[in-house]
Amino acid sequence: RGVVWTVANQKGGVGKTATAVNLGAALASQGHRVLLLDVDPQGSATSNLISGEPLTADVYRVMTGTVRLESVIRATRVANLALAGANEDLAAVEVDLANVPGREGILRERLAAVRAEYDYVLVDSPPTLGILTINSLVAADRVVVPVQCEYLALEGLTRLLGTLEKVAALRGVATIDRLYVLTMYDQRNNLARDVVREVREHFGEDVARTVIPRTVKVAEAPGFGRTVLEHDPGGPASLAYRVLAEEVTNGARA
Amino acid sequence: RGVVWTVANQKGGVGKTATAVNLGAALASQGHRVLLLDVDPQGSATSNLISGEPLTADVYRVMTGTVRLESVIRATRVANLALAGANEDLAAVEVDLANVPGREGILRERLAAVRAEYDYVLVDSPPTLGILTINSLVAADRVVVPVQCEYLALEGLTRLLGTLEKVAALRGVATIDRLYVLTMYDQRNNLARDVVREVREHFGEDVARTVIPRTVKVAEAPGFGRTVLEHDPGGPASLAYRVLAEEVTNGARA
Ligand SMILES: Nc1ncnc2c1ncn2[C@@H]1O[C@H](COP(=O)(O)OP(=O)(O)OP(=O)(O)O)[C@@H](O)[C@H]1O
Ligand SMILES: Nc1ncnc2c1ncn2[C@@H]1O[C@H](COP(=O)(O)OP(=O)(O)OP(=O)(O)O)[C@@H](O)[C@H]1O
Ligand SMILES: [Mg+2]
Ligand SMILES: [Mg+2]
Repeated sequence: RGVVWTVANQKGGVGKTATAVNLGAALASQGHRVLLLDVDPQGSATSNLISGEPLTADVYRVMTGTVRLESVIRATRVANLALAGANEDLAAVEVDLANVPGREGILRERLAAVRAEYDYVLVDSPPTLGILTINSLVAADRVVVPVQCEYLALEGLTRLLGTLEKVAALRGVATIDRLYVLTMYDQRNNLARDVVREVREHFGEDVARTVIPRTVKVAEAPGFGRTVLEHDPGGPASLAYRVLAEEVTNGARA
Repeated sequence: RGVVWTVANQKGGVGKTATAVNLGAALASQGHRVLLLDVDPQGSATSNLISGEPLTADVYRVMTGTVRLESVIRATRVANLALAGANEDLAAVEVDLANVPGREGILRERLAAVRAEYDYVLVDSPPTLGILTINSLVAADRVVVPVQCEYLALEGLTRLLGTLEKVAALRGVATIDRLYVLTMYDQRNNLARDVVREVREHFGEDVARTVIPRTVKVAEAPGFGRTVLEHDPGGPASLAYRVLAEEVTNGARA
């Protein structure tokens, strides 16, 4: 109960938001109570789930201590899936918290009471290694790292891994639990197969067996204001996210 | 002479770096003297052009006033293409300059003397709208906006356009000149065609005629330490970037 999974990778466009939203939706469809916590000032996860509505209560005010996390959590149209939304105000946190001692642990602290009400908390982070992502990592029980099946996939990982070591030191633990999820796999290109092989060779058991295929349905879904499970329920990406949800909850990776 | 083009879009993974590097290489191959200025702490443009070598002199020290821009510019193996490189130190600028008056205009000022030595300065910016991107936008004569042919393509543009208005106000001009470049066009999917049509309907003359196709060669090239013009000289992406270079230099858009 109250397991926090942070979806992180400082590289842009690798499928963090697609994974946070669709894995969250898959877990919710399997009966788990899920909180999706959007920590990206660009709020793509937020607009996926409450598109078109203005956001009146958001994570920025929680980070700066103005309101409690509970008061910004709202239900979504997806059963079992709640949302704490983000908007561009959150960008100000970088500067607002610039010299505050203990600023890396604020999100963890704000989550402490709330997390017990959920089976899983999925945190969507921005494509940076700044204070927002650090907060998301410090708050995590496990870090889910989407790895896009492109040649540069492994490059940025070194830096992320270095950051995870610093987070482990901050938390006083030996290592941060992690799961790599290969995303946007395009079987038409050899590059994708090479990346899958290379990532599995490097990270072995830490790599999800399930690979998320590249399909236009995932890219389209937000434009329709839906998750891919709503937009294309029988399709390969929905299937993959459901299978991933079973894989991550069924013990080998509990 | 000394025209500054900033490649910007706060959305991750839309082809900013691919465009800065490959359009820069195409312009250089056509005889123009090009400076590529990397303002992204993740330094992908930098590692594209000097992969494997440590970066001893970088843009961070220029931004904080420690060294002059000239001293961090170096030749690359590509004729006519020089580089001012970035590394993760640059991330500290957000905090270092947090309350410095006039912090939005630092890059423009640092470029003032140097730009005259080049025909074009291409600035690669990070996937954020923070102080680094603001500096890049304030320094620009024109903003090149890569738009990935995906449904969410238009969503983030509203925020970028709002930022361009603020930059115009800061600079005391009516509007900031801009060019949208459609990237990663995949003819196998209808989504891409819809996005192209929608972007042209919205932005008309500000959209490049040339569209950059999605090809694995562009994604592979950095892994080989090359630009796509070196990696796949006869291929459709190299051709498209060369044609784009001619389009942007031949007058209709001068
Ligand atoms: N499996 C997939 N198939 C096709 N398109 C996908 C897939 N996963 C993600 N995309 C699309 O790729 C783009 C980037 O994905 P996404 O926004 O999830 O990445 P991100 O890592 O959160 O990006 P950012 O760094 O900007 O936050 C989006 O347009 C998304 O819809
Ligand atoms: N035309 C293309 N065809 C295929 N892959 C491409 C193309 N353009 C870019 N890519 C690949 O897509 C990924 C993202 O591209 P790129 O790094 O240029 O985007 P970016 O906007 O600079 O990302 P970031 O926001 O992280 O800086 C890279 O792996 C790149 O090689
Ligand atoms: Mg995202
Ligand atoms: Mg880039």
